[in-house]
This record gives sequence, C-alpha cells and structure tokens, in this order.
Amino acid sequence: EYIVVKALENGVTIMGLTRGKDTKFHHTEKLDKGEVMVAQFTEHTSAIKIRGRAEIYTKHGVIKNE
Amino acid sequence: EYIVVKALENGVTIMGLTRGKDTKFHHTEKLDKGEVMVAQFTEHTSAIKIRGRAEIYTKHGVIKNE
Amino acid sequence: EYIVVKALENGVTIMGLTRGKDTKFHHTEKLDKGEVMVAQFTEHTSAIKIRGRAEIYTKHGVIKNE
Amino acid sequence: EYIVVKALENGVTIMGLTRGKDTKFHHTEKLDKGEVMVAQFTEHTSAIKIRGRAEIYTKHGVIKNE
Amino acid sequence: EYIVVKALENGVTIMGLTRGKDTKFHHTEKLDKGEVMVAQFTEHTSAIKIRGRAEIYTKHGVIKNE
Amino acid sequence: EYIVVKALENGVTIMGLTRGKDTKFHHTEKLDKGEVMVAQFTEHTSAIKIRGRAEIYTKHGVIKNE
Amino acid sequence: EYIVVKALENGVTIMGLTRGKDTKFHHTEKLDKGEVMVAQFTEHTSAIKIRGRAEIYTKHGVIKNE
Amino acid sequence: EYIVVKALENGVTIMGLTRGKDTKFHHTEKLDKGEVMVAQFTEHTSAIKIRGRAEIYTKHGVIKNE
Amino acid sequence: EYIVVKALENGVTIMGLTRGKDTKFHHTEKLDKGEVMVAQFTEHTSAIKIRGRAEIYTKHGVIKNE
Amino acid sequence: EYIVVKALENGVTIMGLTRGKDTKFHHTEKLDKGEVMVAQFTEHTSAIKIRGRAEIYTKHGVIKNE
Amino acid sequence: EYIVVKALENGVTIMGLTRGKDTKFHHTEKLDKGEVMVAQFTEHTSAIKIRGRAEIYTKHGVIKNE
Ligand SMILES: N[C@@H](Cc1c[nH]c2ccccc12)C(=O)O
Ligand SMILES: N[C@@H](Cc1c[nH]c2ccccc12)C(=O)O
Ligand SMILES: N[C@@H](Cc1c[nH]c2ccccc12)C(=O)O
Ligand SMILES: N[C@@H](Cc1c[nH]c2ccccc12)C(=O)O
Ligand SMILES: N[C@@H](Cc1c[nH]c2ccccc12)C(=O)O
Ligand SMILES: N[C@@H](Cc1c[nH]c2ccccc12)C(=O)O
Ligand SMILES: N[C@@H](Cc1c[nH]c2ccccc12)C(=O)O
Ligand SMILES: N[C@@H](Cc1c[nH]c2ccccc12)C(=O)O
Ligand SMILES: N[C@@H](Cc1c[nH]c2ccccc12)C(=O)O
Ligand SMILES: N[C@@H](Cc1c[nH]c2ccccc12)C(=O)O
Ligand SMILES: N[C@@H](Cc1c[nH]c2ccccc12)C(=O)O
Repeated sequence: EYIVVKALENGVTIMGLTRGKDTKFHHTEKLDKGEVMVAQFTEHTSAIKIRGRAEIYTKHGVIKNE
Repeated sequence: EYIVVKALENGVTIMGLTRGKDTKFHHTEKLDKGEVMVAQFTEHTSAIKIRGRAEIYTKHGVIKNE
Repeated sequence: EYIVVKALENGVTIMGLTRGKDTKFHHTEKLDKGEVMVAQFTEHTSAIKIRGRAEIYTKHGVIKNE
Repeated sequence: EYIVVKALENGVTIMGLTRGKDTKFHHTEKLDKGEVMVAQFTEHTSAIKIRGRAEIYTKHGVIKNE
Repeated sequence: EYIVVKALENGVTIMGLTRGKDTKFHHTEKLDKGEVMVAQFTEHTSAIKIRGRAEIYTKHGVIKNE
Repeated sequence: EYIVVKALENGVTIMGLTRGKDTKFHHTEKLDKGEVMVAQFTEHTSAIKIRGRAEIYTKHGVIKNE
Repeated sequence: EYIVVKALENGVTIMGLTRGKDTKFHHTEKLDKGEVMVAQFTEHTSAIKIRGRAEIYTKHGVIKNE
Repeated sequence: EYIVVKALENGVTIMGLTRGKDTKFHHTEKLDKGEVMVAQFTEHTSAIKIRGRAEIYTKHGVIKNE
Repeated sequence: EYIVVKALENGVTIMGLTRGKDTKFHHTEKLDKGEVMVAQFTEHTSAIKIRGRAEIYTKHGVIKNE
Repeated sequence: EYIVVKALENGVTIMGLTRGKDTKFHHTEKLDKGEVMVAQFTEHTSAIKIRGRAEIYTKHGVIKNE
Repeated sequence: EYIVVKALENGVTIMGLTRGKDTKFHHTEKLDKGEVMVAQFTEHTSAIKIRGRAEIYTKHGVIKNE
C-alpha cells in the first residue's frame, strides 16, 4: 500500500508516524511545488500526516487539501 | 487497510482505540483545517473515532461528518 | 474488515460482542451527533450492535437505522 | 465474512447455530425496531437464523423477510 | 462460502449433507414462512439440500424453487 | 467451489465421481421437482454428473439441460 | 478450476489425460444427450479432451463444438 | 491456468514443451475437426505450441490461427 | 503468467532469456505463419524477446509488431 | 508494486528513500527527456521522490508534475 | 509482474537495475525496430530503464516515449 503526494506549493510536509504503542513523528519530508513523493506504509510507518497545499492520491480517491 | 481524514475545520481529533480485551484511547491526533491524516489499522489500533468537521475516506465511501 | 458508523443524533451506542463460546458485551462506545467511529472485527469482537439514529457503512451497502 | 441485520419491528431474533457435528442454538440476540446487528461467521457460528421483520444484507444481496 | 435461504411457506427444510466418503443427512433445519437461514459450507457440511418454496441466494444468482 | 442444481422434474440425479486414480460414482442424490441441491467439490468429489431436466448454476453461467 | 460439458447428442465423450511426464487417457466418461458433467482439474487430470457435439463452459467462455 | 483449443480442421496438433533448462516436446495431441482440448500448464508443461486451423481460448482473449 | 504469440509470417522467433545474474538466450522457438505459442514465465525464463511479424497477447493488451 | 516515470524534460531525478528507522536517499537516477524508468518498492526502497517535469503512472492514476 | 516494450526505432535499450543496497545496470538489451521484449521484475531486477522511441505496456497503462 502506498499513497502519492504532489506538492502544489513550496513547503508541503509529509510526516511519518511511528508504528507501535507510541505515536511520534519519525521523519518529515519537505516538498517544493511540483515535487512528488510516493510513500508506502511500512514496518516503521503506520500513519502519515500531510500539511500544506497538495494533491493526495489514495486508494479511496484523490484528496485536495488547502 | 487505511482510512483518510481531511480536516474541514481546526481542532478535528482522530483517536486510536486499543486492540484487545480493553478498549481505551492510546493516541489522539489533532488536525488543523486542511491537514490530512492517512491512518492504518494496526496491531495496536483496531478502532478509530473522529470528532469535528471532516471528510473521511474509507473503502465503503466518503463520509462527511458535521 | 471494518464498518463505519456516523451518529445522526446524540447517544448512539456501538456495542462490541465477544468472540467465542459466550456472547457478551465487552465494550460500549457512545457517539454524539456527527461523530464517526470506524471499527474492525477483531480477535475479541465478532459481532457489533448499533442503537440510535446512525448511518452504517458496510461492504454490503449503507444502512440507515432509525 | 459478516452479514448485517436491521430490525424493522421489535422482537427480531438472530440465532447463532453451532459449528461442528451438532447443530444447536448457542446464542439468541433480540433486536428492537431500528437496531442493527453486524455478525460474523466464526469458529463457533457456522449458520445464522433470523426471525421477524428485518432487512438482511449479505454478499448475495439484500433480503427482506416478512 | 455461505448461501441464504428465505422460506416462502411454512415447512421449508434445509438439510446438511456430511462431508467425506459417506453422504448422509446430519442436520435438518425447518423454516417457517418469512424466516431466513444463512448457512456456511463447513468441515461437516459439503452439500445442502432444500425442499419447499424458498428463495435461495448463492454466488451464482438467486434461485427460486417451487 | 460449489454448483447449484434445481430439479425441473422428478427423478433428477446428481452423481458424485471419486477424486483420485479411479473414477467411480460414490453417491447419487435424487431430487424431486422443485428441490435444490448445492454441492461442493471436495476431497472425495472431483466431478459431478447430472441427469434429467434441471437448471445448473455454475461460475461459468446457468446451464439448462433437457 | 472446473469446466462444464453439456452433451447435445448421445455418445459425447470426456477424456481425462494424466498429469505428469506421460500423457495417457485415465478415464473416459460417456454422456447421453442432455446430460451434464462438471469436471475439475485434479492431481491426476491436467488435460481434458471432448469429442462429439457439446457445449463446453470454461472461464474463457462457452465453446460449442460440432 | 488452462487454455482451450477447438480444432477447426483435422490434424490440428497441440505440443507440450518441457519445463526446465531444456525445451523439448514431451507430448503431441492430435485433434480432429470439432474436437476440443482443455490443457493446463503443469509441472512438466511450461509452453504449448499449436499448429493447424483452430480457435484458442486464453485469458488474453480468443485467438484464431490459420 | 503466460503470453500468447501468433506468427503472422514464417520465421517468427521467440527467445527465452535466462533468469538470474546473467541474461542469455536459453531457447529459441521458430514459428511458421499461423502457428501459435503460449509461453509461461518460469524458473528459467524471466524475459522473452520476439522478432518478426506477430500478434502478442499479454495482460496489458495485444501488441502487434512489424 | 511499481510506478512508472516518464521524463518530460532533461534532468528529472528519481530518488529512492531507505526503508527502516532512518529515511535517507540511497540512490538517485537521472532521466533525460523521453526516458522512462519503471521502479519497484523493495526491501531497500519504501518511498520514492521525483523532481522535474514528468508523468508518473501509479495505481492511483497518472500524475503530471511541473 | 512484467512489462512489455515494443521498439519503434532501432537501438532502443532496456536496462535492468540491480535489486539491493546498490543500484547498477546488470544487463542492457538492444531492440531493433519492431522487436518486442517482455520482461519481469525478478530477484535481480527491481527497476528497468528504457531509452529510445518505444511503446511501454504496463499495468498502469501504455506509455509512449519519444
Ligand atoms: N502508533 C499507532 C499509529 C496509528 C496508526 N493508526 C492510528 C489511528 C489513530 C491513532 C494512531 C494511529 C499504531 O501503530 O497503531
Ligand atoms: N478492543 C476492541 C476494540 C474494538 C474493535 N472493534 C470494536 C467494535 C465495537 C466495540 C469495540 C471494538 C477490540 O480489539 O476488539
Ligand atoms: N460469540 C459469538 C458471537 C457471534 C458472532 N456471530 C454471531 C451470530 C449469531 C449469534 C452470535 C454471534 C461467536 O464468536 O461466534
Ligand atoms: N453444525 C453445522 C451447522 C451448519 C452449517 N451449514 C449447514 C447447512 C445445513 C445444515 C447445518 C449446517 C456445521 O458446522 O456444519
Ligand atoms: N460426502 C460428499 C458429499 C458431496 C459433496 N459434493 C457432492 C456432489 C455429488 C454427490 C455428493 C457430494 C463429499 O464430501 O464429497
Ligand atoms: N478421478 C478423476 C475424476 C475426474 C476429475 N476430472 C476429470 C476429467 C475427466 C475425466 C475424469 C475426471 C480425478 O480426480 O482426476
Ligand atoms: N502429462 C501432461 C499433460 C498436459 C497438460 N497440459 C498439456 C499441454 C500439452 C500437452 C500435454 C499436456 C502434463 O501434466 O503436463
Ligand atoms: N523450458 C522452458 C520453456 C519455456 C517457457 N517459456 C518460454 C519462453 C521462451 C522460450 C522457452 C520457454 C522453461 O521452462 O522456461
Ligand atoms: N536475468 C535477468 C533477466 C531480466 C528480467 N527482467 C529484465 C529487465 C531488464 C534486463 C534484464 C532482465 C533477471 O532474471 O533479472
Ligand atoms: N524509512 C521510512 C520511509 C518512509 C516510508 N513511508 C514514509 C512516509 C512518511 C515518512 C517516511 C516514510 C520507512 O520505511 O517507514
Ligand atoms: N537497488 C534498488 C533499485 C530501486 C528499486 N526501486 C527504486 C526506486 C528509486 C531508486 C532506486 C530503486 C532497490 O532494489 O531498492
């Protein structure tokens, strides 16, 4: 399973939240406008948080956030 | 399996409920308007509760709560 | 497998029934109007009962109870 | 695998039949009008019998019994 | 795998045939008009015979017997 | 995998052929008009032969034999 | 995996070919007009040959041979 | 996985090619006009060659060779 | 997984490339016009090269090469 | 699972991010205009970042970045 | 999983990139106009790069590169 995030502005952040009892940010990836990140769920990442204007492609459809 | 939550207002909360005999909140994530969280079901999370105005994308369709 | 319940009024209850020889309620979650709960079937939950006005999203369609 | 039963009147009963050589009722759940039960097939339940006016949602379609 | 039988008259019978070298009836369930039975194939049941007026919902379609 | 046979006349026969090196009839089930049999392939049954007027529901479609 | 053969004339033959290094006929089943045979691929049968006028239902469609 | 070959003329040949380092013909089956062969890929057969006028039914569609 | 190649001219060649660290041709099959080859990917074949005028049926569609 | 990237200009970069606790770039592949890269998620790659004008083909659709 | 490459000009190259910590070219296959290569992802190949005018058939659609 993976999601795709396309940044529509500079400074979009994609944060990976840890899998397990605790929920913390283990990595934050910054995207500039037009950059695309394709990210899987993994042994270490069980939730992903996205800030900033972006298009988020998932199996449940495309989400455009403001 | 994952769901996607897009906050339509500030202060939307996503609560993870523990898997197992007991059902408690193990983590609460706060989203500001426009932020998006993609969250899996995991070894520690077998139910998720969402409060506040948001769009919730699931395999059974998109749910808009008030 | 999970179902999604969106409360259409205050006081909607979602009850988890135990898996195994006995069938008892092991947890009751109360939802206020507009709150949404996404709940899996698990090692401890093999049936779910819902009371109150709600929309219930399942793989067999959306059920609106009164 | 699960089915969904929505009671259209008070006193709808959902009976779980035992898995194995013998076939007996191990649990009867009573639903009042408007209540919904989502029930899996399990290690202990290999057949389910429903009495009373209800809508039964299954992978083969929605059955309305009288 | 399961099938769904809705009785259209009283006295509809659902017979489970044994899995294995021998083929015998191990259980007969009687349904009254309007009652519904959802029955799986199991370790003990590899064939099911239905007598009487009923609607039978299977993965190959709905069969109405007279 | 299962097939469904609905008898359109009395005396329809469903024969189970043995799995393995030899191919023999291990069981013959007689159906009267209107009776329905739902039969799986099993450890002992790798072919099924049907005689008489019937509707046979399979994953490849519905076959009406004369 | 199974195929379905419906005989359109008397004397239709269905031959099972052996699985393994050698390819021989291990069983021939004769069908009279209107009879139907549903046959799986098995540990002993990795090819099936059909002679005579019949309808053959497979996952790739229905084949009518002359 | 299996393919279906229906001979449109006499003398259609279906050749099984060996699985493994070497690629040789291990069996040739001759079909007369109207005969049908349903053949699996197996531990010994990893390629199949067809000569003569025939209809070949595969998961990628129906191929008519001249 | 298999592909199907139908030769549209004489001398069409289908080459199997070895699986593993090295990539060499381990077998070349020549097809005359109208002949059809159905070939799997195997323990020894992880790529296939086709020369000459042919129709190539794959899960991604039908490719006609010149 | 794989994605496909087609470069629409020179100097498009595809970066593989490491799987595991740490998230670093382990490889950067440069594409010139018209070149195509098909890349899997692997034991070492759990996220992929793309810079520059390209078409990105994924299971969630085609993304054109600027 | 495999992709299909059809060369639209001479000198199209298909490069296999190694699976593992390092990413190097382990094999380059040259195609002349009209030749077709069907290539799997394997234990040794986790990414594929294509240069030159070609049609690339993948599960995400057909990509025509310049
Ligand atoms: N650490 C949590 C992260 C998480 C996943 N899904 C969630 C839903 C709600 C809250 C937290 C989470 C877990 O692995 O379970
Ligand atoms: N602790 C419970 C949480 C839960 C999951 N699904 C539910 C449905 C209803 C009530 C509680 C739950 C469990 O793992 O089973
Ligand atoms: N304890 C029961 C709960 C149950 C599941 N499905 C049911 C259907 C009917 C009655 C009870 C049930 C079981 O695990 O099997
Ligand atoms: N005890 C039976 C219950 C049952 C399941 N499917 C049936 C169909 C017919 C009659 C009984 C049954 C069994 O596990 O097999
Ligand atoms: N005892 C038989 C019952 C059966 C299943 N499918 C059948 C088809 C025909 C006749 C008998 C059967 C078996 O397990 O195999
Ligand atoms: N005994 C045979 C029965 C059979 C299955 N499919 C067949 C097709 C043709 C002839 C016989 C058969 C077997 O298990 O393989
Ligand atoms: N004995 C052969 C039978 C066979 C299956 N598919 C074939 C295709 C062609 C020729 C023979 C066969 C085998 O198991 O492999
Ligand atoms: N012996 C070869 C046969 C084969 C399968 N697919 C092929 C494609 C091309 C050439 C030969 C083959 C193998 O098992 O791999
Ligand atoms: N020997 C190579 C063959 C191969 C498969 N797919 C490829 C793609 C490109 C180049 C070579 C290949 C391998 O098994 O991996
Ligand atoms: N090292 C991380 C890389 C990663 C995958 N998906 C992510 C989503 C967000 C941030 C980082 C990641 C991991 O394997 O989990
Ligand atoms: N050696 C790398 C090759 C690779 C696969 N997918 C990638 C994406 C980006 C960069 C490199 C790669 C690996 O197996 O993971």
